[in-house]
Amino acid sequence: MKLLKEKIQQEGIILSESVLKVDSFLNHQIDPDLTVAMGKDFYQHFSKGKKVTKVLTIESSGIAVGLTTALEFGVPLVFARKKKSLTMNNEVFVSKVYSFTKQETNEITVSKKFLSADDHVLIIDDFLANGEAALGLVSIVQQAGASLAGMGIVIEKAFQDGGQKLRNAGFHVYSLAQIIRLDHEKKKIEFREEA
Amino acid sequence: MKLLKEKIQQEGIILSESVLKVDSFLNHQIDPDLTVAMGKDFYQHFSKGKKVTKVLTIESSGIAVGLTTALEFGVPLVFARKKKSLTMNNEVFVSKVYSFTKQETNEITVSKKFLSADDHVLIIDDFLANGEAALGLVSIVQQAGASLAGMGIVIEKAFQDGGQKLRNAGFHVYSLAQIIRLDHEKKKIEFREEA
Ligand SMILES: Nc1nc2c(ncn2[C@@H]2O[C@H](COP(=O)(O)OP(=O)(O)O)[C@@H](OP(=O)(O)OP(=O)(O)O)[C@H]2O)c(=O)[nH]1
Ligand SMILES: Nc1nc2c(ncn2[C@@H]2O[C@H](COP(=O)(O)OP(=O)(O)O)[C@@H](OP(=O)(O)OP(=O)(O)O)[C@H]2O)c(=O)[nH]1
Repeated sequence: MKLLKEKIQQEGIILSESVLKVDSFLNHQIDPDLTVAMGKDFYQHFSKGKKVTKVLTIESSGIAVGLTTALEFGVPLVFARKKKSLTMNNEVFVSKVYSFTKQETNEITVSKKFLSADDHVLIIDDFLANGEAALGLVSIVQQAGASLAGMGIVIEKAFQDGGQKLRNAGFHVYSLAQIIRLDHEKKKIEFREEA
Repeated sequence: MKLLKEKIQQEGIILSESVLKVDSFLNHQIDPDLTVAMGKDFYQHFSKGKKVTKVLTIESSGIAVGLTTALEFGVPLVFARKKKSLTMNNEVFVSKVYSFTKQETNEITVSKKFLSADDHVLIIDDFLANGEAALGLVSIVQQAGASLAGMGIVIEKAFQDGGQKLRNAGFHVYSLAQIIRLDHEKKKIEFREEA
């Protein structure tokens, strides 16, 4: 997505060879118009197949783009919780997600009330790195007996193995921007060029 | 807001005399069209004064309605973090927020890059109960030297003292629904009637 790549080039900060900071429009401050454009892009891509009935994401940075995507499809958004919320009941799907950074395993949950075998789910998230969170969401879709339309990712770090893991497992992954390399020394972000 | 009150009556679950569960459209599953309507309502209410330059909320449940509100105003959304995120820097405004439920004090943060003295900020959140989180956000606006347009709240529990605290402090608080009472026995939600 051209507009997104321009925004990344203008405002993205390379923190290291493996971490890109995009707090100014995606992870802390959010650009609403860009977020709407991303939702429309995901809709264009995923509306051609079987009818999507739910958009599934995970708190917090997935919510904004998950919402604008759900808006285009005219379906509800569900966001997985990383920690127990005040009113979360015990009837939940649970998935374990390993964090390489924190070196710990955490649970993510989705209430059974909001995903059923009748659903055709589109997973949306902001970053795809090692794919653990994405696989956790896939597991929840599978536990619900729902079918998976695919995964829409805003920024895929193609130098990490999440994309490969997911595609090798047969899932359809569509990223608005794929980063091949973060050159920390030259402060240069290299994208995979659009076909 | 009539549409919201109807939704609360249809789908809200009274968990106790003080807690209402609205997971099906506000806190876990999100109704995108309703969320857009809420954003338009907040815009109608707060667009009459000095020009709002930023919408400020707090992760996670404030993000969706914060986004649709920011969309109407054509300004960025900023969401305060409750815990350190991967790329959060040390140049942050910090505020302590006490949780009566957890009986602990936590810190919420907003990067100094995203709030300045030139901003006129509209705070948006899903629930107003004891007002601690709202006061935390107000403190951050004040630390930035920004002015406060007011606070837009989806559901105010008027039987708790958050609304009174904020209004007594001189802040303009506008709630889309004010709940006077949660009758756990009769399973009845009592709203303050619209003027
Ligand atoms: N800005 C930025 N973030 C990255 C990058 N790579 C991964 N992340 C995000 O950092 C967080 C790291 O998550 P961990 O669970 O600790 O996973 P990991 O160490 O195994 O990668 C995740 O945020 P999250 O769970 O989505 O948090 P939230 O923002 O939704 O609260 C992930 O999306 C990157 O290059 N830049
Ligand atoms: N559903 C529901 N939630 C309520 C009600 N009253 C308060 N809350 C929410 O519960 C959470 C309680 O926060 P605490 O910080 O523990 O505060 P408290 O015990 O002093 O009220 C907050 O969610 P949060 O921080 O906004 O969490 P998140 O949903 O954004 O992750 C608050 O908005 C209620 O009657 N119903």
